Amino acid sequence: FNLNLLCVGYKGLGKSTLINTLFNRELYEQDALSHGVQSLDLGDGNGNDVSVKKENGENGPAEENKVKIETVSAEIEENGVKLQLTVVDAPGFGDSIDNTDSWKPIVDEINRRFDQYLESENKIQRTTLQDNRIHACLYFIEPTGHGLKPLDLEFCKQVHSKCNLIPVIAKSDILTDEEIVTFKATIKKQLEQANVQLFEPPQYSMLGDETSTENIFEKIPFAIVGSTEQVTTEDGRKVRGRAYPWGVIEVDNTKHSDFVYLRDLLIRQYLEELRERTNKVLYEKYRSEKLLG
Amino acid sequence: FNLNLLCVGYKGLGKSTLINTLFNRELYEQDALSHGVQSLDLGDGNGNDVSVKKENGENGPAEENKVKIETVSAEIEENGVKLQLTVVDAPGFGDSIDNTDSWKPIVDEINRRFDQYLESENKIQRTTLQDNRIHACLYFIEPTGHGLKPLDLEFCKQVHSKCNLIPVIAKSDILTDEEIVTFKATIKKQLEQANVQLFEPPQYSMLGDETSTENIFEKIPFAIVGSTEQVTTEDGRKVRGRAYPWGVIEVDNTKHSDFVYLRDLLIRQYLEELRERTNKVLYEKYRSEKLLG
Ligand SMILES: Nc1nc2c(ncn2[C@@H]2O[C@H](COP(=O)(O)OP(=O)(O)O)[C@@H](O)[C@H]2O)c(=O)[nH]1
Ligand SMILES: Nc1nc2c(ncn2[C@@H]2O[C@H](COP(=O)(O)OP(=O)(O)O)[C@@H](O)[C@H]2O)c(=O)[nH]1
Repeated sequence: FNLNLLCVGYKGLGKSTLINTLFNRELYEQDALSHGVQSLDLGDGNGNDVSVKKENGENGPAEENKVKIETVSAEIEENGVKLQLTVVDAPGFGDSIDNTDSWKPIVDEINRRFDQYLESENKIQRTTLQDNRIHACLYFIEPTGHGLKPLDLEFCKQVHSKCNLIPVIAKSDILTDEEIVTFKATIKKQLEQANVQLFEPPQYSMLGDETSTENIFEKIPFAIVGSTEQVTTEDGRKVRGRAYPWGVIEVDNTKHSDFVYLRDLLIRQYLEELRERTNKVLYEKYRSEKLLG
Repeated sequence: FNLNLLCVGYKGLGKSTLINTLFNRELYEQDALSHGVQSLDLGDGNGNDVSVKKENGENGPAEENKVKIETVSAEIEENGVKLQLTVVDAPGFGDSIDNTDSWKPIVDEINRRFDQYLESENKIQRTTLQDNRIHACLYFIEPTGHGLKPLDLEFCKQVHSKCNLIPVIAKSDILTDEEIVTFKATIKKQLEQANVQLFEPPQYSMLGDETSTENIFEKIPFAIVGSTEQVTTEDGRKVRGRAYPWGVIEVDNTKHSDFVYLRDLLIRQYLEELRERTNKVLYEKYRSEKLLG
């Protein structure tokens, strides 16, 4: 199994923390993901340093690009299943004074991976087909409480027809429960009006025995909180979370954040659907457009 | 007494909430400040609607400006002293995809007010000199935990020599106490390296009896939390704050935010110093540069 996950959002929205939290290991040391990956120290269990898999996509170091593409790979074990996880990050996105077209290097990377797959499909020796296509894009929304910014909408419009788009509200602990309700409604309305297609449950989830599924997708955009720190709650439990003078946030508590729903969607329940939709719907669309000219 | 306060920051950083919290009254209804001021309802006690004082500076509605200048005035009573408060806001700042020169309409507004004063100084009838110059600029920093963004630095460099600059960390409840310490240190270092001059205590605060003063200025950039909502703490007290599933933040509790320090600086202890430095240092500099060249 492999999962190629694209993570996009402005610097400081907790992207690397969330990835570490999702996969329950320090894939990125704090600040490593978006700020140069020197402190990264990943082993693949065979004595190989997988951080060498870090590539810079097509943007060589010579090109003065404001948005870079960085990749980090590691083998993860989830519920006894081995998963080859690759996270593609785009440091620099939204961080300049002028962010015109900052989505472009990211869309180029998605296309490059489609092209790579197209090429390998055309080779005679097809048994070792490696799937590097982007299976899902987590888009991190700033928790302003107001709505999406122009750049957020622009990015979603450019990307939703190329990969499974899953918007998340970053650092949602900044919002009260009421503010989250209003914010989610505003975001959903703005995305609808912009005709942005989000990753949705496949048709069979309309069956009665898929109740928990209904709940997962209703939570989108997921209001998440990430943390790999162990903290102690007021009633003495040790949990992953963030400790403040006024209380302790528990990452895995569904009353505190939608983190568990995101994790279930990405890894436990819909991994196969994500890869399948990429292959059967998104890639096919790309392929036919490309072959038609 | 009057205080002309410039408030700048991206949309959604809690600017209007903070102004309402500082002056303990709904100067702005939620969302009124940066999103058109239609719902504003201010009276000056004489049956006049002071919201008509709302001006759009030099940017007439005809001009397609991404950054607008909006003004709201009201008479406030603080500790039995009447204060004519004017808040100048710049909605649109930092909210576009391309924010090049978005600081310019704001600097133009500061200059326009200096020019207005210069002109009135030159009139024969000088007894009714109205001081509309900007006495302080509160700059709202996004609480990313990393550091200042390029636009933040650019703004501070353009403005620090024209008005008393007071940076604040917006919505600081998103950061743990440790994160606030690191973040403040990073911000201060970045501002120093950019040679940005912040509003500082006047010389006499070096005397022994000014200990509390030393504390106020050490807190800059102030890590603030704003709220006009009454919430109930776990031990039953009614306070201004924000209620989360994991705890209640109290705005006026110095363990929860620097709000009290900011309020003391702006209104209770340094109001006169702010107006004085504007008049004797910043305006003088502007005036001499203007007359010389
Ligand atoms: N309040 C809050 N802070 C977070 C959360 N996740 C990460 N942070 C903090 O935000 C800062 C930036 O996180 P980082 O993962 O480096 O962000 P990135 O630049 O998007 O990769 C760090 O100080 C984190 O501890 C969260 O869910 N809530
Ligand atoms: N977490 C947190 N939220 C805040 C704070 N101040 C305001 N907010 C919320 O942030 C949202 C935007 O606030 P607003 O004052 O309209 O921001 P503005 O656009 O900068 O004027 C509202 O939902 C407020 O309740 C704060 O100190 N902390």
